Amino acid sequence: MGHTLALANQKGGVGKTTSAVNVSSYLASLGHHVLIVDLDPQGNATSSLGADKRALNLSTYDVLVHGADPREAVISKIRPNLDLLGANNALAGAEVELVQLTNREQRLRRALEPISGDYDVILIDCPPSLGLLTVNAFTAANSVVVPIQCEYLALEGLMQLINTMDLVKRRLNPALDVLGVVMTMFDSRTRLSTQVVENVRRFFPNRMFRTIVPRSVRLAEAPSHGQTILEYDSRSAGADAYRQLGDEVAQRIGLP
Amino acid sequence: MGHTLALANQKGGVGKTTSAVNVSSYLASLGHHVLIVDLDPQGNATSSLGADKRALNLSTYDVLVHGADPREAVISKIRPNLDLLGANNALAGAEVELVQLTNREQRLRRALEPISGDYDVILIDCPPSLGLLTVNAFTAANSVVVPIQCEYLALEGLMQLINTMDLVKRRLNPALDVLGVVMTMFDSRTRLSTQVVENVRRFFPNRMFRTIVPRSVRLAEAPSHGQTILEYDSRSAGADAYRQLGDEVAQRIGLP
Ligand SMILES: Nc1ncnc2c1ncn2[C@@H]1O[C@H](COP(=O)(O)OP(=O)(O)OP(=O)(O)O)[C@@H](O)[C@H]1O
Ligand SMILES: Nc1ncnc2c1ncn2[C@@H]1O[C@H](COP(=O)(O)OP(=O)(O)OP(=O)(O)O)[C@@H](O)[C@H]1O
Ligand SMILES: [Mg+2]
Ligand SMILES: [Mg+2]
Repeated sequence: MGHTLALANQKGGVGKTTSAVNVSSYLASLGHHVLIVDLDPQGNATSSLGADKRALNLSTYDVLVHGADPREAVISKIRPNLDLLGANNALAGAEVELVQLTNREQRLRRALEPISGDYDVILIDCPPSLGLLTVNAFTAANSVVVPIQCEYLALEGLMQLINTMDLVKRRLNPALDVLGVVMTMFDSRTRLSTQVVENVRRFFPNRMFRTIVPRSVRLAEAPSHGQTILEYDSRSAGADAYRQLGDEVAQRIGLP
Repeated sequence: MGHTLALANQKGGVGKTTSAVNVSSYLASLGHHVLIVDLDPQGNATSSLGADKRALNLSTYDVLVHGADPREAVISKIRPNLDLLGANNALAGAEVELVQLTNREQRLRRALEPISGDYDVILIDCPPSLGLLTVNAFTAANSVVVPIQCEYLALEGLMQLINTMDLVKRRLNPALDVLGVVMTMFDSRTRLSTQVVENVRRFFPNRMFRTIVPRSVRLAEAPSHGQTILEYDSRSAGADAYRQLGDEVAQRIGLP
């Protein structure tokens, strides 16, 4: 049975997609069988891997709301050992549609159950909110990786994120746990970055990954070429950081 | 009657809150009567102005979902000429609660109607999604300012944003219009920034504000002190940009 990870933080622009895409492609490059699920109506993970959102036959929306077979919806081998369940803007309407459905929080878990045995790891890229899509991810996941930008405003919502996770843990998914928090966009030239890292270390004493992802424009450029950082510039600081983070994630979830 | 502006973009972390806080405080410093409405459950606009989210008697949530009197909920004179309708995480549950209510898209417009005559400008800071909260903002607003980060992934969702605005314009608010798009976090050292600006200029030929907000760590530091950029570092490039943007906004909405 694979381990399912949700990349979540309701604060926008903190590196959820960048982390999901680069950790999943790195783990796949090591030979693990990986699925990345794009659960964001923006479909950034889908296009960061070079897939055309408009050309998706079936997408996360169909699987979630209409119970489409995930095996049919998944784009297999978007990279060696990496499959993608892509998203397009049909997903934007999902939250309102899900509210009316029974077991609305468990739709994703039920949808992934039949295929989770095919993968060593499943990573879910969440939208910047704590609505029903993210609650579905928390219900389907074994654990959560929280990317936190090294900026003050990114600290604000952490309590809310933890409270939502606790709620899901108590009511829907007792196994849910924070696998770790990863500091992103660290800029060594500013005091602000270091102050935020210290703050988070106090908030999550035993959960911070050792890897700190530096701010690096190469990471922001890679998606415009539909490439991962390992493909776009494998010698960059960003590539090094995501290899290291991938190793830490693999170790914490017990990948061989 | 005041002009109501929504700061919106479902892409996260593009500078919606930073723009709402600094434009509103600049216009207030010119002597205009301004209200800033925090419509994001993260409450970043509320804390960026130094207000304590936990100490709010009434908040945007109460006004929106329980029809509380906005005059009682507003924190008046958080700065000279600037009032704040603050948000806290009670707002996180609003989207699910709003779905069941009649006229769910018009709750904010109805709530602001009795007080809009007290202000020259009302700015609404939206969360990073196109759900019911942002639809409420589009229904209540005369026009929308779209902050766009100078990064590739920020281009992806623009069509979706325009489609959602069109939908609201056709069904709920025929006056709705894009006041302008403002490019944010421009980094003159990278080609990426310039490429994105050129892309957006082609997408929105007549709508781009002349002001381009540079990436400046002072803008990221100011909220941790509960200060606007004008207070924190009024000689910084960020302060200059937001004064200039404020002037452009004032001119486009016809403020004297
Ligand atoms: N370490 C980094 N250095 C520089 N730029 C980065 C870094 N990580 C991500 N970016 C860029 O910053 C922006 C935000 O990152 P990303 O889209 O991954 O965040 P997100 O949390 O998924 O955003 P959203 O909340 O909209 O889903 C993107 O343009 C991305 O390319
Ligand atoms: N021009 C800038 N230069 C540097 N940092 C900036 C700039 N504008 C905003 N920031 C910082 O970038 C982060 C994102 O900005 P902000 O929170 O205003 O975006 P947002 O669109 O409101 O995010 P969300 O989608 O979460 O609501 C914040 O930490 C902010 O302080
Ligand atoms: Mg994302
Ligand atoms: Mg914001």
